[in-house]
Parts: sequence; structure tokens; C-alpha cells
Amino acid sequence: KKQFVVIGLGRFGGSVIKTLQELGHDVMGIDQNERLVQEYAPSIPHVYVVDSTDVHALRQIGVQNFDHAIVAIGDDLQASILTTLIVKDIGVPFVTAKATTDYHRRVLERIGADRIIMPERDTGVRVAHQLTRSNVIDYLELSQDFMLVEVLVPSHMQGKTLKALNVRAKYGCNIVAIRKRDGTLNVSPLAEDKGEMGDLFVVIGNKSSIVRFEKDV
Amino acid sequence: KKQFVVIGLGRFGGSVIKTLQELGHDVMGIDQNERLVQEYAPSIPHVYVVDSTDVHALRQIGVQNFDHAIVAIGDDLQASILTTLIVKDIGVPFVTAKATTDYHRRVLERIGADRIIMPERDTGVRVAHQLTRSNVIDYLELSQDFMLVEVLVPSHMQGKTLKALNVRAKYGCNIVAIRKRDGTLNVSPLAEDKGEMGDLFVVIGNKSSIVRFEKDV
Ligand SMILES: Nc1ncnc2c1ncn2[C@@H]1O[C@H](COP(=O)(O)OP(=O)(O)OP(=O)(O)O)[C@@H](O)[C@H]1O
Ligand SMILES: Nc1ncnc2c1ncn2[C@@H]1O[C@H](COP(=O)(O)OP(=O)(O)OP(=O)(O)O)[C@@H](O)[C@H]1O
Repeated sequence: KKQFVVIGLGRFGGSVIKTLQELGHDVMGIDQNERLVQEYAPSIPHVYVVDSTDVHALRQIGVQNFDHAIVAIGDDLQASILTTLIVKDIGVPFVTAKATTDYHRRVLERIGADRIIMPERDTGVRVAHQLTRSNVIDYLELSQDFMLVEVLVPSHMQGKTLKALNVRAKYGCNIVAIRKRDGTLNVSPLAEDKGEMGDLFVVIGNKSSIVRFEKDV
Repeated sequence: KKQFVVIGLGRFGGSVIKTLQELGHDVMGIDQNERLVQEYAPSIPHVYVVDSTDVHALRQIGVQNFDHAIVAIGDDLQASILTTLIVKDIGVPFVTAKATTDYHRRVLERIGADRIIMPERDTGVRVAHQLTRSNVIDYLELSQDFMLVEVLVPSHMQGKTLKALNVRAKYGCNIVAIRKRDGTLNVSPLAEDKGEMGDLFVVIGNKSSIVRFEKDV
């Protein structure tokens, strides 16, 4: 099992540490805010009040022995950048850091953060896409150019077989699942399967093929 | 085209309004912070400095005429709740609101928010899952119990046909795409296709089937 240290127990950091704990991993939490640390103390055994820009304090609680650090500091850019630098310096092999602006992200990349997350921005993009096409229930950007869209089956596609819809040839993306109105999920639909009113198609493909498909629903 | 009003131009609200604008929709932005409004003014024609808890001010700029409002206020719970209440009262048909805690979410639900988003928490859950299994590149909770996982093809599955792997029968989920090491994407893999070292399988299914699959990779 890997060991994780989460620095900054705000909304994002708090969610990461809680989920890692639920998945059965060894975790340690750090925050400079005493009230927050006390809130987590009942459920997370190793939680400390520490200023993460103080390298001696980090070494004292053994941060250098962890496999992976998550730096979840947002508002205070300097603390985020300095903490990421220190954690890489003292030898933590993998660091995930949260960024709040493009400038912040570029600095974190330069100083060696292995992965950068922008929770608010990414969710904003996803929500905006869901809002604009009323049929689109969910819109997800996967790695590089790869997308997934869940759409309500539009009236002109209802009652037709997947074979007849021929989505792959027409758009370049593919219907990979049908969620029926009653909630059941067909994760490997056959050519003769159909989508009816109230059903959802789950479609994947590259960005341009998904945009072409979205226009027609 | 639908018209959207975004109240609160923080990281999340700012990302929503920028993306809606890029997708060609009519948007209006509101924030009590003058500096922020000035930052958006060059790219978003209708941006106003308004306290969104002031119903007269909202009516004066015509918020009641919009199809959809996004209330993206996080830290100030009272402003978020009051604004959501007012916006529903003056007749906006659909309201999406951001919540920062479970308590906040429950109040928003009770007062009529149509959709509630928790950007930091949702991203935290997703990141924690990606961290715990080194093969898992991305982990997404879709609507209801439906999940998607992108995993690196583990050594014991490399070079075998999808037919031989028989993922559907063994786990109940389904390999719906193979991303090759060179970046090309096969969105409707055939039974004879194989995953090699460095390729990714994209797998969908319900939560329990995905957890079973994740254990084996
Ligand atoms: N130098 C530091 N040492 C330890 N903890 C810190 C330090 N600086 C900030 N923090 C903590 O990091 C946490 C998150 O930081 P902040 O509130 O700046 O980010 P945020 O992006 O608004 O968080 P979120 O959106 O996830 O709630 C806070 O609880 C804060 O106390
Ligand atoms: N009553 C109000 N009227 C108008 N704007 C408001 C009001 N209250 C807060 N805002 C604005 O909403 C924006 C976002 O609010 P806040 O910073 O509290 O949330 P947040 O969750 O930290 O944002 P994010 O994480 O998206 O950056 C801020 O720019 C703030 O000025």
C-alpha cells in the first residue's frame, strides 16, 4: 500500500484525504489552521498543525518518507509554490498540486510538480457544456482529446437500431452504452439494440467527432 | 439559443462564463467585486457590479429574463442561499448552484435549486481514486451508479484478444475503447483486438463491476 500526505485540508484537500482513507490507504494530513486539524482528528489519526513552508517542521513529522504528496493550497500561491518545492527537495517521489490560475500552473510545472489539478476550472468547463445542450446529461474530457458524452436519445433517433443509426460511420464516435429509462445499464449494446424515449446514449470519441454528434442531438 | 446569467465570477463561475461565451451563447456576468468585473469586461459585454442579494438591482439589469442562472458563490453561504432564493422567486426557470458543504447543498435543494455542483469535493474523489491504483489514469463517476475508468493495460492482459480477456463475463463491465501508445484511439474495438504495453483500456460499467475490475489491474 502507498502512503499519502495531504497538505492543505480545504474543500479539495479534505475530499482527497477522506476518500484515500475510505479506500484503506495510510494517510497523513497537514494544515496550519488548528480548527480544521481538530475537525479531522477524530477520523484521521495522523493530522498535524504545521506550516508547510517550514522545512524543519515537515522533516520532523516524516513527510520525506511518504510515496506521494498532494499540495492542496489554493489562495496562498506563495505557500503552494514553496511547499511544492520543499516537498520535492526532501525527496517525495510524486507530487500532485492544485493550481488556481494558468500562471500558478506554469510555475508548479517548472518547479517539478508531477501532476497539476485545477478543480474549479475543469468543473466549470464541464458544467458549461452540460448547460448548453439540453440533451447532454454529462460531458467529460478524458485524457488528451478523448471525450465522453451522455445524451438523452433525441426523437429522430428513437426506435432505430444502433446498426441503422450507424453513428461510427457518420460521426466517428461510438455509442458504448445505453442507459434505459428504468435505470438499467447495457454496457455492450448490440447492433439490433435501440434507444427509446427517456433512454440515454453514452458516446465516446475524439473531441471533433463528439462535437459533430452533439450538433445532431 | 439559451441565455445564461452567471452570478459570482470566482474560479468556478469564471470558467463557466468563459466556456459558455466560447460556445456562442448570450451571457451576463454579475459580481460584487469591481476589480473582477473590470477583468471580464473586455471579453464579456454584459458584466455588472451588483450585490446579488439585492432583488431590485437584479431586476433592474433584467436577470428575470434569463433562461438559466448559475449561482457560483462559495465562501459566503448566506449570499449563495439568498441569491438562489431570489433568482427562483423572480422567475428564472432553471438554477444551477455551487455548494461547498453537505449542509449548504441540503439548504439549496430545499429552496429550489435545480442542480447542485460541488467542484472541489467531486474532483477530490476523482483524484483520490486515480492516486490509489497506479494503473488508473482516470476515474469518473457518471450519472447514478455508472462509472468509467481508463487503465494502463496490465502485464497479465497484454497481447491477449478482448475475446480471450472476456471482461464482460468475468467482471460485468466492458472495454469500450483502446487508446494505443501512439495516441490513436479505437472507439469500437473488435473481439480480436489486443491491448499492448503502454496502451490504455477504457472500461465502463456499474460501480461494483468497476471495483472488481480495478482490483485485477
Ligand atoms: N503554509 C501553509 N501550511 C499549511 N497549510 C496551509 C498553508 N497555507 C494554506 N494552508 C491551508 O490550505 C488549505 C486550503 O487553502 P486555501 O483555502 O488557500 O485554498 P482553496 O483553493 O480555497 O481551498 P479549497 O477550494 O480546496 O477549499 C487551508 O485550509 C489553509 O489553512
Ligand atoms: N452577494 C454577492 N453578490 C455578488 N457577488 C458575490 C456576492 N457574494 C460573493 N460574490 C462573489 O462570488 C465570487 C465567488 O465567491 P467565493 O469566493 O465566495 O466562492 P469560491 O467558492 O471560493 O469561488 P471559487 O472557488 O469558484 O473561486 C467572488 O468573486 C465574490 O465576489
